[in-house]
Amino acid sequence: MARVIAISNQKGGAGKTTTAVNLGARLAKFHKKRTLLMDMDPQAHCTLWSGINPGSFSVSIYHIITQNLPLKQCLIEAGENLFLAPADARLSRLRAQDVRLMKSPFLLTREEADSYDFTIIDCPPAMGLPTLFALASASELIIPVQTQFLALERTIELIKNLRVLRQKFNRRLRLGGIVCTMYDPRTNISREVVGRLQRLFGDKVFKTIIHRDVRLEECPAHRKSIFEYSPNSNAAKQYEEFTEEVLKSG
Amino acid sequence: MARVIAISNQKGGAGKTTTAVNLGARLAKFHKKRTLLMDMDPQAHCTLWSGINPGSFSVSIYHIITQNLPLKQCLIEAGENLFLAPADARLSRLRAQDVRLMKSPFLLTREEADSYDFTIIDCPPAMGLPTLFALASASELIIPVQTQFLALERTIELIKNLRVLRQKFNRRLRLGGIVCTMYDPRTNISREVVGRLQRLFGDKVFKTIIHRDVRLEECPAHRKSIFEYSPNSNAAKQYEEFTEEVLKSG
Ligand SMILES: Nc1ncnc2c1ncn2[C@@H]1O[C@H](COP(=O)(O)OP(=O)(O)OP(=O)(O)O)[C@@H](O)[C@H]1O
Ligand SMILES: Nc1ncnc2c1ncn2[C@@H]1O[C@H](COP(=O)(O)OP(=O)(O)OP(=O)(O)O)[C@@H](O)[C@H]1O
Ligand SMILES: [Mg+2]
Ligand SMILES: [Mg+2]
Repeated sequence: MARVIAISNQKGGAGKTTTAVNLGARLAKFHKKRTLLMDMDPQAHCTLWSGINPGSFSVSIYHIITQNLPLKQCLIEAGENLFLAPADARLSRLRAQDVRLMKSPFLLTREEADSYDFTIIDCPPAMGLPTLFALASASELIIPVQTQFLALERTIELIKNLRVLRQKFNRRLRLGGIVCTMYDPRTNISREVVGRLQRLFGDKVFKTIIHRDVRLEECPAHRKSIFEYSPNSNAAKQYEEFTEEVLKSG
Repeated sequence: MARVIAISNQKGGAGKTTTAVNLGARLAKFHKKRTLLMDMDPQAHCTLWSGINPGSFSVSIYHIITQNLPLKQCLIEAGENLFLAPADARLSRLRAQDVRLMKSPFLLTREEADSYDFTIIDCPPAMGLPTLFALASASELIIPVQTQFLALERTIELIKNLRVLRQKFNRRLRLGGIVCTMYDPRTNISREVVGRLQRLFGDKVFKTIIHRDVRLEECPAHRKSIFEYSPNSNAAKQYEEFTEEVLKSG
């Protein structure tokens, strides 16, 4: 049964792209799952991280949506078992009329989704059309939350509003979980934020907590996942454990 | 001469809100400038940081835009010489037809702007309507860039596209400058990013670099600016120097 997971949080800098890229890489390379990474962010950071220059391809997700093309026309092989549907800056220009022209409100058809074990959709930090497309197409939502005060307030509201999202966009969308990121055990604020999330959402909070690690800032510059860049780092172990949890929660 | 400064960067978590709130607080309290802080982010983090609960006011910027009300109907006094035009989540629902209904494409009229020494507009991490309103209304643009690889690529493009923004939205919009944030002198990546920005944009990069400091993560939880929360910290000194540079560049 194909799983389509949207990685979304309106808060900027929560670790969405870092989670999408590393989860995708681990599922594909280690767990040998056929994995599709869809980049719905006009910043195209997943695309950039995968080593693909935004100018080097002619068809992106923007064209699939606005010209009703089959998904495979934009796919790029990004590694063993890993395929990328690249983004470009035009995604920020999607308008409501583009949606009306689409054959179906989904980014990918049932058949397209079923030819992968996992589809991971990276979202921009906004509730605009790119994110709404992703939430309409996904069966699960994973929300990265950086363990900082500002990140908490709105995120709680987003999670509580999930019921409304489900009614308006997609009945089958379930909360896959909340993953705490950029955790710094030396600061009170990190511990307080994790505590509050666990009290509010219980086992919807992944047990694995991703700590702040400069290697996660460095690995995108080398176009590598954390596993290739620094396989023995804490960050690599944490994303390995997180991937195990995602596999078990299916 | 009234200065209207938009703080914007499509990249999430760049330090936009942190820069807007602390610049506003320093201009108002220390430099005794009459300052208006406009929160154009549907996350309403400036509003939250100022100690104002999103549910406690009935008129926000959303109403000013969609109902053509005068700006003063939403203003809240947020401290000595400091006024706040609060945001609410509905800002993410602004549509093109709301723009057509507005008397003028500006968030504030010339007279409204002239009754303040400084207007600081905090933007969301997206190029949607809230940000476009802010860029249309501002005379200057300050771009915070966190000194990390992913933050660099798109930001360079944004700065290079400023000419296009100026032609399409607002002829008088000039680049006030780029401020480097979350700098960690122990990492190569931080130094490399600063070096690249200085080579590309020269004196458009503010000399003051804001270093990573956990106190900047903590002060929003106490609804205080860095000057009230930890006046002798490096972060406070850096935002003081940054404010001096902004004053001199007018
Ligand atoms: N655990 C971590 N420790 C240290 N740095 C991290 C960690 N996770 C992500 N980063 C870095 O923090 C920055 C923000 O992460 P990322 O870009 O993944 O967030 P995002 O939510 O996708 O941002 P946006 O809202 O712009 O899409 C990046 O530079 C990334 O390299
Ligand atoms: N120099 C700094 N050192 C450490 N933490 C910082 C620094 N500047 C900002 N922060 C923290 O990093 C997070 C992101 O900052 P902030 O919210 O100001 O960015 P933003 O660009 O406004 O985010 P968004 O894209 O969601 O609007 C916040 O939790 C803030 O407290
Ligand atoms: Mg991202
Ligand atoms: Mg902000």
